[in-house]
Amino acid sequence: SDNLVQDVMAYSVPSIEENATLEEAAKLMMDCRVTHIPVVSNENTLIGIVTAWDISKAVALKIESLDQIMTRKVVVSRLDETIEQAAEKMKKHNISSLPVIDNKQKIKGLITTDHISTLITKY
Amino acid sequence: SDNLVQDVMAYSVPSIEENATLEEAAKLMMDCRVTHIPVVSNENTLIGIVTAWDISKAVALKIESLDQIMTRKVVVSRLDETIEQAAEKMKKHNISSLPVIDNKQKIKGLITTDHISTLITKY
Ligand SMILES: C[S@@+](CC[C@H](N)C(=O)[O-])C[C@H]1O[C@@H](n2cnc3c(N)ncnc32)[C@H](O)[C@@H]1O
Ligand SMILES: C[S@@+](CC[C@H](N)C(=O)[O-])C[C@H]1O[C@@H](n2cnc3c(N)ncnc32)[C@H](O)[C@@H]1O
Repeated sequence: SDNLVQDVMAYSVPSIEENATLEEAAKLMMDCRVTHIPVVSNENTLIGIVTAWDISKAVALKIESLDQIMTRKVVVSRLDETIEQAAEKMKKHNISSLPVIDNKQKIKGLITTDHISTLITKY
Repeated sequence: SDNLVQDVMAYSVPSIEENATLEEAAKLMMDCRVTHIPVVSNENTLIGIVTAWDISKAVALKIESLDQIMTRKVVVSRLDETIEQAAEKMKKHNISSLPVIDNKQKIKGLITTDHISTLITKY
C-alpha cells in the first residue's frame, strides 16, 4: 500500500548538532531549501528540532543561540505509521513536520504537510 | 461541496506593508504563529510575500531589509479553485502556501499545505 509514512517521507534529511550556531542552521535551511531541521547527537540520535519559524522568533526576540530556540520535546513518527496518524499528530500540535525515528532514536526520514498535500495531486 | 479553496483556507490573514522591517515581520510571525505573511499596499492589495524561510535566509546572508528578501512574484489562488488545483500549484513551485485574492488583488484568505494535510484527518 502507499499510505504509510515510509512511502511518503523524505529519506535524505539535513540535520545539525547541538553545538551549531543559529547562522549555521539558517545556512543549511537556505542551501537545502527546507524549513525543518532535526538536531542530532554525535551518534545521530534525535535530541531536538529547529525550524525556520524558530529562527524567525530568534530575530524577533534578538536571541543569538541555537540552544535557546530549539525544541527538545520532539513529536515524532515511525516508518509504519499511517499517513492519517501522521497528519493527526501534526494537526494536534500545530506543526508542519515529524522526524521519523527507529527504536534506537536514529533518524530514518522526515515527513511534512507538504508531502501529504502532494498526495492529492495527480502526478 | 467542501473541496474548494474557500472551504479550507484561513480567512483571517496577518499581513504587513512594504515599509515594515524584518524584525516586525518576524514579530508578527511569532505572535500569530504563522510562517507566511502577505505583503500588501496601503490599499490592501497584494504586492508580495515573506515567509519564515525568507527570514532564515536573511539571517544566513546577513541581509537586513524586508525589501531585499520578500518575494514579489506571488503564486496565488482564488476562492473557487479546487483544493487539488491549489495543491498542484504548491507542489510545482515548492511552496507551502498561496494567498487567495479576488479580481481586485485584494486578499481574501490564505491556504497552506497544513490546511490540506488536515483534510485527511478524521476531525
Ligand atoms: C507551533 S509551530 C508553528 C509553525 C509551523 N507550523 C512549524 O511547524 O514550524 C512552530 C514551533 O513548533 C516546533 N516544532 C516543529 N516541528 C516539531 C516537532 N515535530 N516536534 C516538536 N516541535 C516541533 C518548532 O520548533 C517551533 O518552535
Ligand atoms: C521555495 S520555498 C521553500 C520553503 C517552504 N516550502 C516555503 O514555502 O516557505 C521558499 C520561498 O518561496 C517563497 N514563497 C512562499 N510562498 C510563495 C507564494 N505563494 N508565491 C511565491 N513565492 C512564495 C518564499 O518567499 C521563499 O522565498
